[in-house]
Amino acid sequence: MPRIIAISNQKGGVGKTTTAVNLAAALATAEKTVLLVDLDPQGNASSGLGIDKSSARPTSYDVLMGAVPALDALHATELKHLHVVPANTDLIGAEVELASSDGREVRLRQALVPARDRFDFILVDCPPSLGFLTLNALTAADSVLIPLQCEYYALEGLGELTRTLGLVQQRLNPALVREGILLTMFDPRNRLSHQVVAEVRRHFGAEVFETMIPRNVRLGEAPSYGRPIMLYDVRSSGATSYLHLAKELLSRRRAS
Amino acid sequence: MPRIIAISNQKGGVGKTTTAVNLAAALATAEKTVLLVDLDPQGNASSGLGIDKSSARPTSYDVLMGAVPALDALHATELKHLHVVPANTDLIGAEVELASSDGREVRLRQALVPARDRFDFILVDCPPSLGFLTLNALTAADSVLIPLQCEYYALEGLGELTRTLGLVQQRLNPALVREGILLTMFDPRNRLSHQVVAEVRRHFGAEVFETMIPRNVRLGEAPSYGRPIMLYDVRSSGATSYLHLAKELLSRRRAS
Ligand SMILES: Nc1ncnc2c1ncn2[C@@H]1O[C@H](COP(=O)(O)OP(=O)(O)OP(=O)(O)O)[C@@H](O)[C@H]1O
Ligand SMILES: Nc1ncnc2c1ncn2[C@@H]1O[C@H](COP(=O)(O)OP(=O)(O)OP(=O)(O)O)[C@@H](O)[C@H]1O
Ligand SMILES: [Mg+2]
Ligand SMILES: [Mg+2]
Repeated sequence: MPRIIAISNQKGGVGKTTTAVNLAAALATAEKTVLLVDLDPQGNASSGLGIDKSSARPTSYDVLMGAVPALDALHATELKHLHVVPANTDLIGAEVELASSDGREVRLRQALVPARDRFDFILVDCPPSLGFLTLNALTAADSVLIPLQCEYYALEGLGELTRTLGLVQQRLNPALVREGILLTMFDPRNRLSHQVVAEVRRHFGAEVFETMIPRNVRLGEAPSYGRPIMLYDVRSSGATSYLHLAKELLSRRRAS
Repeated sequence: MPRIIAISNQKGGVGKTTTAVNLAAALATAEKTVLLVDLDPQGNASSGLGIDKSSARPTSYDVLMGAVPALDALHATELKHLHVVPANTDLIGAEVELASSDGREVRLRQALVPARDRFDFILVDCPPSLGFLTLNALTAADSVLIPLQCEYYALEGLGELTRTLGLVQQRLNPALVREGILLTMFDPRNRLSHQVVAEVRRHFGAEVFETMIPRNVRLGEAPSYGRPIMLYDVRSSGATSYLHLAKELLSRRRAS
C-alpha cells in the first residue's frame, strides 16, 4: 500500500496547501496516523496547522540537508494522529547548497525511509513550480495527487505537469503513480466551472476523484486561526468535502 | 518617467497574469503603446492574449538568451497599441543554461534597452517564485506592481517579497521602486476580504492602489477566448476596475 503522496501542481493558487492540510486532518480524524511534510518555502501548510514558522525548529530544510533525521523533526498539531515537518524560507537555500552534490533529487526519499513505518500516510505539500523541491517530493512519493482549480488557466498547465511526471517516472522514480486529479474551488453557479469539470472528466475519466471541493469561504478563513477545517467549522461544505475525499481515498486503496 | 513595470508575487494564483494582461490592455485602450513580456513558462499571459504558444516564435526565451533582439520578438494582439513577447516551456531551460554565465540576472534588462524608446509602458508577467526569471524581471524593471489576493495565505507572503525587493535594490537594481500593491479578488460579502483590505491599508497606506479588483467570473472566462476583459465584456466589473486602475496609474505618474 503506497504511503507517500505528493500534492503537486506548478500552477499557482489551485488549492495544493488547502488540500494537503485538510486531507491530512481528515485522514487523522479517521484514525490514520499522518505526517505532513511542508516542502514549500512559503510555509503555508505549517501556519495553516498553527505552527509558528519564525521559531519552529528543526524544519524540512534540516531534513533535506541531512542534518536531522525526519523522525526528529516532527511537530505536534491539535490532532493526535497528525504531525508536521514545518517549512520556512531556509528551504530557498537548499537548491543552491545542494547544486553540486550527487543524488540531490533523492534526498527527501532517503530521509523519509525511517518514517514510512511510523505513519499510515505521509503527504508532501509542494511549491508552485516543477523545480528542485518538487522533484524531491515526486522522487520520494509513491503517488501524486493533483489539485486542479476549475478555471481555464489551471487546465492549460495540466499537459506540462503530465509531461514532467513522465520524465520523473523514467529517470528518478519508476514506481510513481497518479493518485488522482482533485477538482477544487468548484462553483456551481459558474458556467466556466462546469465546462472545466466536463472537460477534465472527459479527458482523464476514472483518474478524477468523484469528490469535488466546492468554493467555500470557511476554507479561506480557517488558516488565519491556524486550524484545519474540521476544527474550525466541521459543518461547512469545505469540511464535508475533505472528509468525503479521505473516505474515497481510503476505499480506492482497499480496492486496488 | 519609469517605463518598465514587473508584476510579481511569489504566492501563487493571486492575479499576476490577470493584472498583466488587463492592465496592459486598459493602457492600450487609453492610447498608450504597451509591450507585455511573458516571463512565466506557463505562458498564461500569452494565451490570455490569444497567442498560440505551441507555434509562436521567437519567444521570451530567445530574447533572454540573447539570440533575438526584443524588437524582433514582438507579436501583435487584437489591440493596435499592445504587443506581446510570448513565453513557452523553453523558459524553464534558461536558468540551467545561463547558470555559469556572468551577469545572468541582467539579461532581460540589457535586452529591453532598445525597446524602452518604442513603448510608453513595458509590463513583465512573472512566475510564482522569487527565482532566476523573477530576478531578471526585477532587475530590468523601474518599478514593481504587487497583486495581492484578499486571502490570509497571500498576506503571509508579503514580508518575504518585501525582503527580496530590498535585496534586489541593494545588489542588482538600486533604482527599483514599488509601483504599488493591488488588492485583487475582493469579495464584499466575505468578512475575510474586508479584514485583509483593512490590514493591508493600515500597513502600507498610500502604497496601496485606491482601485481594488473585485472577484468577477468574467475575468476567469475571458482567457478561454484569448481576449483581455475589455474585448470580452467591457461592461463587466472586471473591465471597469482595470480601466480605473490604468487611470489611477497614469494620474500617479503625472503627480510624481
Ligand atoms: N475550495 C476553496 N474555497 C475557497 N477558498 C479556497 C479553497 N481552496 C483554497 N482556497 C483559498 O484559495 C487560496 C489558494 O489556495 P492554496 O493556497 O491552498 O493554493 P496553493 O496551490 O497551495 O497555492 P500556491 O501555488 O501559492 O502554493 C488560499 O487563500 C486558500 O485559502
Ligand atoms: N478578480 C478576479 N475575479 C475572478 N477570477 C479571477 C480574478 N483574478 C484572477 N482570476 C482567476 O483566478 C485564477 C488565478 O489568477 P492568475 O492566473 O491571474 O494568477 P497568477 O498570480 O498569475 O497565478 P500564477 O501564480 O500561477 O502565475 C485564474 O484562473 C484567473 O482567471
Ligand atoms: Mg501552497
Ligand atoms: Mg500567472
